[in-house]
Amino acid sequence: LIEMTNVSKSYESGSLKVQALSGVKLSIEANEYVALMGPSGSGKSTMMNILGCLDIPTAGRYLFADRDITTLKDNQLSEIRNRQIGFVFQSFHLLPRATALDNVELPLIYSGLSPEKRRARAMASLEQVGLSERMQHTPSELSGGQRQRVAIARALVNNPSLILADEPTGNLDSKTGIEIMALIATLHAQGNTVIMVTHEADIARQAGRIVKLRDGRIESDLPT
Amino acid sequence: LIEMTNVSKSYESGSLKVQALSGVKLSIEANEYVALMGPSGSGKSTMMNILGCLDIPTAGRYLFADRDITTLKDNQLSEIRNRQIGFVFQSFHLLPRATALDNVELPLIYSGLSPEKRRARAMASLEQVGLSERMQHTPSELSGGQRQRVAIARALVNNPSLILADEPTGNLDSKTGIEIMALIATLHAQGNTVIMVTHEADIARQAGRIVKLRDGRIESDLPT
Ligand SMILES: Nc1ncnc2c1ncn2[C@@H]1O[C@H](COP(=O)(O)OP(=O)(O)OP(=O)(O)O)[C@@H](O)[C@H]1O
Ligand SMILES: Nc1ncnc2c1ncn2[C@@H]1O[C@H](COP(=O)(O)OP(=O)(O)OP(=O)(O)O)[C@@H](O)[C@H]1O
Ligand SMILES: [Mg+2]
Ligand SMILES: [Mg+2]
Repeated sequence: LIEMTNVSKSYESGSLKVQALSGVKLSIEANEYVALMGPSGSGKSTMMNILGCLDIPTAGRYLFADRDITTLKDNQLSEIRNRQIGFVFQSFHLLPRATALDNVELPLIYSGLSPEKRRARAMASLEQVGLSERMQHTPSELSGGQRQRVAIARALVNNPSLILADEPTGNLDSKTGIEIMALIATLHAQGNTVIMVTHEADIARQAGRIVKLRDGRIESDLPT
Repeated sequence: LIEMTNVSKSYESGSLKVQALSGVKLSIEANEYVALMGPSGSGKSTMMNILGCLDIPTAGRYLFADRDITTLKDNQLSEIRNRQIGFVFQSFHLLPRATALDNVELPLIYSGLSPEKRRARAMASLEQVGLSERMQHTPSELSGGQRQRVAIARALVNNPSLILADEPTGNLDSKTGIEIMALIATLHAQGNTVIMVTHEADIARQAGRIVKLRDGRIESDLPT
């Protein structure tokens, strides 16, 4: 499903050049459950952005379902992102003036579903993460963990086959974190592919494989 | 140092009323190290905002250093916040268009220090959290954990006597998290007061006392 060959990503601001990723080689099959770990600043979110077709490598090649992402046009990329990928961002990226329900409904806008069906699907997704009572609140009226759960509900509302979760339980108490991990385990069991950034070893152990990054390079890639 | 008596906080949006805290009674001495735990949405950040003089209770009384916070004027509150309290927010609240260095220097603007001294203090604070290499980057050019560390450096730059940290290691890998906890332990050993929200039991155990919230009420308050 995923084939990264010699992928590099650098950022330049003025005379400063930051090498976020170098020479990354990574191959992931459909229905795998991969944990991505590594120190703060080691390139995990950068890698997730490339995997999720939100960003392109500075060098190297990325094939998603055998298609070279760097050759696709914007509308093709946004189709893949919207239909096939669910992304839980490390900093959530919720629309600040929209309610939780509106935020979760957003990915369904291009699905062709009727407004009633979209609303019902969004409500079901929010119920899965325990937020039915808070649907009409905007992000500033929600706790940190509640915002994280809205981001999770939004990522899952389109039934994506690839789930990219960047520290999805970072703001959750243990019990809620366990419920979210159980939800993700269920989605994986249904045949989907999960790639999760985490810095917690017991969360990483729930995956089938752990890829560790250090200074933009893959340091190890081993089954759990 | 801290005396909360029968503190309640509710939010009203339209016809919805959310009771974030009810009847909270809490007493904290100077130089204590208190961990605050509880489920997502239980009122931890709301309590931290009141403790940090950023918000006032809807009912009840809050004494900080024997002064009733609800009777103080805005400029008196902002003096206390600036001089005596260092707040690490759950969602960081960094200025998006300022560099890490500018963000950390901000609390020093009213300190009366010269520009050179402010810059030196801000640089020292960033070095303490391992970010000397990233001082000239703006938040969008930093990783999640790097932004969290800028927020920590900013909270500590004024040598506050009360440190309020809302999940300060949530976005950090284990090793960096340990370094930050060691830094906080040192500040506590120097005589300061620390109140930290965390959902991780091994982090909470480093405190002298654990206060647990549930549905806006204190469920338990025990020494570790
Ligand atoms: N401005 C607001 N308007 C309405 N409700 C609010 C507002 N701010 C917070 N709340 C509600 O108050 C409750 C407590 O929020 P708070 O942020 O204190 O929780 P928390 O314990 O910090 O949670 P988390 O662990 O998820 O960060 C939540 O149920 C939240 O939805
Ligand atoms: N737009 C940018 N310009 C310059 N440097 C950047 C930019 N975005 C990210 N970086 C740098 O690239 C490196 C990798 O960032 P990335 O966000 O991928 O790290 P991460 O592994 O997700 O870290 P964390 O665990 O702290 O979230 C960091 O050192 C960061 O400072
Ligand atoms: Mg990251
Ligand atoms: Mg909170």
